[in-house]
Order: sequence, then structure tokens, then C-alpha cells
Amino acid sequence: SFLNIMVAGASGLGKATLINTLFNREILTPGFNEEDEEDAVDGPNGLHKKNVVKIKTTESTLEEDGVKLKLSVITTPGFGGSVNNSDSWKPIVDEINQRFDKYLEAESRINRSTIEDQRIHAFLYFIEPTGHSLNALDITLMKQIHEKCNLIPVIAKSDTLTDEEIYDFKQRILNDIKFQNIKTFKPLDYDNDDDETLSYTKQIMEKLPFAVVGSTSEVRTADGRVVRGRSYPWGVIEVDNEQHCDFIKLRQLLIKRFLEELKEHTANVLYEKYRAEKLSR
Amino acid sequence: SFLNIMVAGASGLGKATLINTLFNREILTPGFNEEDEEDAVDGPNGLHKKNVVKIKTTESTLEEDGVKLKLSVITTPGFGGSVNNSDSWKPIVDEINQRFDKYLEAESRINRSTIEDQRIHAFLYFIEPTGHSLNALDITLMKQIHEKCNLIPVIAKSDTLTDEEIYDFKQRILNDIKFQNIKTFKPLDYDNDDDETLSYTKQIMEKLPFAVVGSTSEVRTADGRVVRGRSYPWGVIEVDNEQHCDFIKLRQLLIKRFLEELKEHTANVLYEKYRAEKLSR
Ligand SMILES: Nc1nc2c(ncn2[C@@H]2O[C@H](COP(=O)(O)OP(=O)(O)O)[C@@H](O)[C@H]2O)c(=O)[nH]1
Ligand SMILES: Nc1nc2c(ncn2[C@@H]2O[C@H](COP(=O)(O)OP(=O)(O)O)[C@@H](O)[C@H]2O)c(=O)[nH]1
Repeated sequence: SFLNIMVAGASGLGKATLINTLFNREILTPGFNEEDEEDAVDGPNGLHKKNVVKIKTTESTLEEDGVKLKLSVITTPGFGGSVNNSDSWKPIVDEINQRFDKYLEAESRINRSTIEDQRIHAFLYFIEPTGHSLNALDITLMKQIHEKCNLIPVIAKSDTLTDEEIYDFKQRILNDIKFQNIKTFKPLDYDNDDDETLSYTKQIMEKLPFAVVGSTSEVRTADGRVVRGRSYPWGVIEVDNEQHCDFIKLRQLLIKRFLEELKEHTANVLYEKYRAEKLSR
Repeated sequence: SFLNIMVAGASGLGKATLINTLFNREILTPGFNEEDEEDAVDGPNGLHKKNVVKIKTTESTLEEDGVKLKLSVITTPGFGGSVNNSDSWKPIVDEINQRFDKYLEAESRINRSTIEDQRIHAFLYFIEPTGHSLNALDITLMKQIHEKCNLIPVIAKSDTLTDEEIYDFKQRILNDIKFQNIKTFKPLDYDNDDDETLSYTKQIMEKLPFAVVGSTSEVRTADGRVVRGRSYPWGVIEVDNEQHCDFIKLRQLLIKRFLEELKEHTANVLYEKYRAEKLSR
């Protein structure tokens, strides 16, 4: 099996940590990546980065329950990190398009037996936990990519927000998404799905945008259990505890439940739309 | 007594909440201020705000232990909220300069008996708790204002960070500040200060940048105490608990200990520097 996930959002929102938490492996390097910051140039006004958004691809082969997963994680260091972010969405859109183009070119060859699917199957967009609503850059980016890949918005570092604040924040985000006509990933409901399947799908999708917390560190809770989480002087937040955050639901969506559907929707709908538009120009 | 505090940083960093917590009064309105967002204009690329940074002044008269404090809080809604923030520091610098100009003009009149001091005595800059380091906009803004007002950087919503992360983050911020030659407020040590005073000053200032948490809500702790704080499913963070955050230290600096020194340094050093430069042009 294989999966290509793109991950974007401002620096320091726990994106690397969350990917590592999802797959329980050190796939990306969290924390301050010096090389991603090296385009900062000191000017007379202070710091002016060259407004560079890089695209980085990290490939890993994972095995779980005897099943191999060839995972490709595409990250976007530099996004949102400049004083002027007007063009920061462009390298991201270019990357998505280039992967479509590669597939288009491969599928039009005579020998097509071994096409490698490098298209983006899922786009995780990380929203800063301000508690207010989407900001201008969030909306700009999401509108640029929502018709090219399966968009899954997440609320980053949601341990910053109380349960009440998460509820209100999600309402405002969903209102913004509706107002801006932004399409987020929606699994198909099949007529022959049983009630249990429909209910399971509903329970996952009603959490969107997913309020996530990530951690690969093991910590001890007050009642002595060892869990993946973050330890504060006032308590321990548990990543795998559904009372604490939506991590489990996001993992069910991405890996357990809708992995094939993410790829099918990319291949049958999003790619076909891109191909039709490109060939009819 | 009187005090003029300017507060700046990206939207949703808990600035309004922190001011209300410092003075235990609903001085500013926290949360999503619709009127601050009304300059968002929907363009072909998605949302393009008119890049407007507004300057808002809120005045209140507070009384504590029979002492009256005439407080003026100057906020900067819109700062950092656009896709292109290249000029977002300008309205802030203009405001500081205008207040210097007003004083200069008042002090050169014949009748100077009732000059109202509207100069900025303290500038609280809120840093996003990414855990990484200062970003380009932080550095740009701080370099523009650090020689015009007493700069006090704070780490916003520090309950996002574990104790270890706060320690590392503070080191990186202080390194950035040193590298960029940014001056932060530093109280004078007087030769005749006793050891206790010097030690008290040191204990406060070594916390800079202050890792703050704000809340005016009262919540109940696990052991039954009622405190100002934030209640999460995994625990209660207490604003006035020095094991949880640096709030007490910041309040000691601003209100209890260095209020007069902040004003004196503004009047005797920062204003005089501005006046000398202006008159010699
Ligand atoms: N509060 C909180 N901090 C987190 C979470 N996930 C990661 N962090 C911390 O945030 C910092 C940045 O994480 P990183 O994964 O490098 O963020 P990235 O720049 O978006 O890839 C690190 O100090 C992490 O330990 C989370 O869910 N909650
Ligand atoms: N985690 C956390 N949230 C906070 C803190 N202070 C305020 N908030 C929440 O952050 C949101 C924005 O606060 P607000 O004061 O309006 O931020 P402002 O836009 O910077 O003035 C509100 O939901 C607050 O309850 C804090 O210290 N920690």
C-alpha cells in the first residue's frame, strides 16, 4: 500500500510531531530546522527573508500488522514565515500540479505497466489555535488547493484551547469554510452501507476540523499509566485519549478507514478534473 | 498615578485577556472583534485584507489599596493579520512618535503647568509560542520600536509549552535578541541598593521574556481551591502560581515595582533622545 500526504501551515504548529505521532515513527525531524531558516536575510528594516517556500519530500516504508505502507510526506518549510506571504501558496500549487503532470505524462506512454502514483492523496492544513477564526493566509491557501486535493483542516496544538473554546472555534472555522466555498474531504456514503458504517463515518467526519495534539514522548499520568502525551505542571494530556483531543479520529480517517477512498477520489475525481482542464486548453 | 502601555502582537495571542488579568478588570474585550476584521476584502486570490493596522486607545481609572491609577492601554488590531505585513509596523511607530511630538509641543508652550503625559511608558510585545524562535515580523517590529519605548517581550499563551520547551525557547529568543541588538527594558541598579533589592530585581528580570498565561475566569483546582486559571480535561493551570507561569513576575515589574522607573526612563532617556534628534534635524 502507499500514501502521499502533503502537510502545510505556519512554522512551529507541531506538524512534524503530528506526522511522527500518526505513524509512531520518527519520520520528520521536529523542532527548529536551521536549514529551513537559512534564507533569512538581514536588511535595513530588520529581517527580510527571501520569501522562500521550499518543498521537501520524505519517503519511508512502514510496516504494521504485516502490512507494508510506502509513505511519502511532502512538507512546505517557509510557508507563512515571511513578513510578506502573498506568494507563499504558489510553490505549493506548483508541486501539486507537477505531480499531476507527471502522472498524465506517464499514463500516456506506450508502456504503462509501472506508473508510480506520486499524486497528493491528502492535504493536512494546520490552523493556528488562536481561538478566533481563519486568517487571510489560511483562506488564501485553502482556496488555491481545495479542488486539487483532499483537504483535511486540523486545529494545531489544540491543548491550547479549553473544550468550550474548541467548540466555538470549530463553529467559526466551519462558518468561514462555508462562506468561502472551501471544499473539505468528504467520504462518499454508499446506498448499501449499513447503519454501523454510516454512523462510524459520521462520528469521524463530524470532528472536522480535527483538534489534534501530537507527541511521540511517553509520560506518566497521575494515576500511573504510561501514555503518549505532554507533561505539564498542572497535568498530563494524552494523545490517544478521545476526551483530550481528536487525534484518534484523524488517524482513523487517514490510515484505518479512508486511505483507499482518499486515493480513489484523487484518481477518479480530482486528477480527472485536472486532466480534462489541461487537455482542453 | 498614571501609566500608558502599548500592547502588540498577532491576533489571538491572549493580549486582551492578559491586560484584564494584570489589572483584574474587564478593560479590553477579548475574543473575536468583528470590527477589527471588517477590512478583509475578498479578492480573486481569496482574502486580501486592506493591510490595515488600527491604533485603539482604551482609558480606565483603577483603584487599588486606595491608590488611583489612570491607565491607558493602546492596542494594535490588524498587526500581523494580513497576507503581506511588510508595513504593519509603521502605524505603530507613527503612534509612538506622535505621542512624543504632542509632549514636545506641550512642553514648549508658555503655560506648561498641566502637561498630560501620553507617551508610551511600556511596550508589551507578544511572541507566538511556536517553541522555535523569533520570526521575521517579530524582529522587524522590535527593531523599529526598541529605542523609542521600554520593550518587554512576553511569550503568549505559554501553557502551550512544557517547562523544558519554555527554557529552550527563552534561550533561542534571547540569542535572537542579542544577535539583532534589540534592547529590552532593563531597570537601573543603583549603587546604594541593598542586596535584597538587587536580588528582587534580578529575580524578576531573569524571567524575561515572560512566559505568561492570562485568565479572568475563576476555576476550581483538583484539590478544591478556587483560582484564576484555565480548566482543561487534564488539569487546571493557575495564573497566579509561579510554578505554572511568569505572570506574577510580569505584574511585579509593570505595576508593583518598576512603574515609576518605566516612566522615568521614558521621560529622561527615550524622550530626550527623540527630542534631541528631532530638534537637530
Ligand atoms: N502544545 C503542543 N505543542 C506541540 C504539539 N506538537 C508539537 N508541539 C511542540 O511544538 C514545537 C514545534 O513542533 P514541530 O513538530 O517542530 O512543528 P512544525 O514546525 O510545525 O513542524 C515542538 O516544541 C513540539 O514539541 C502539540 O500538540 N501541542
Ligand atoms: N491557552 C491560552 N489561551 C488563552 C490565554 N489567554 C487568552 N486565551 C484565549 O485566547 C483567545 C484569544 O484571546 P484574546 O485575549 O482575545 O487575544 P488577542 O486577540 O491577542 O487580544 C481567547 O479564547 C482566550 O480565552 C492563555 O494564557 N492561554
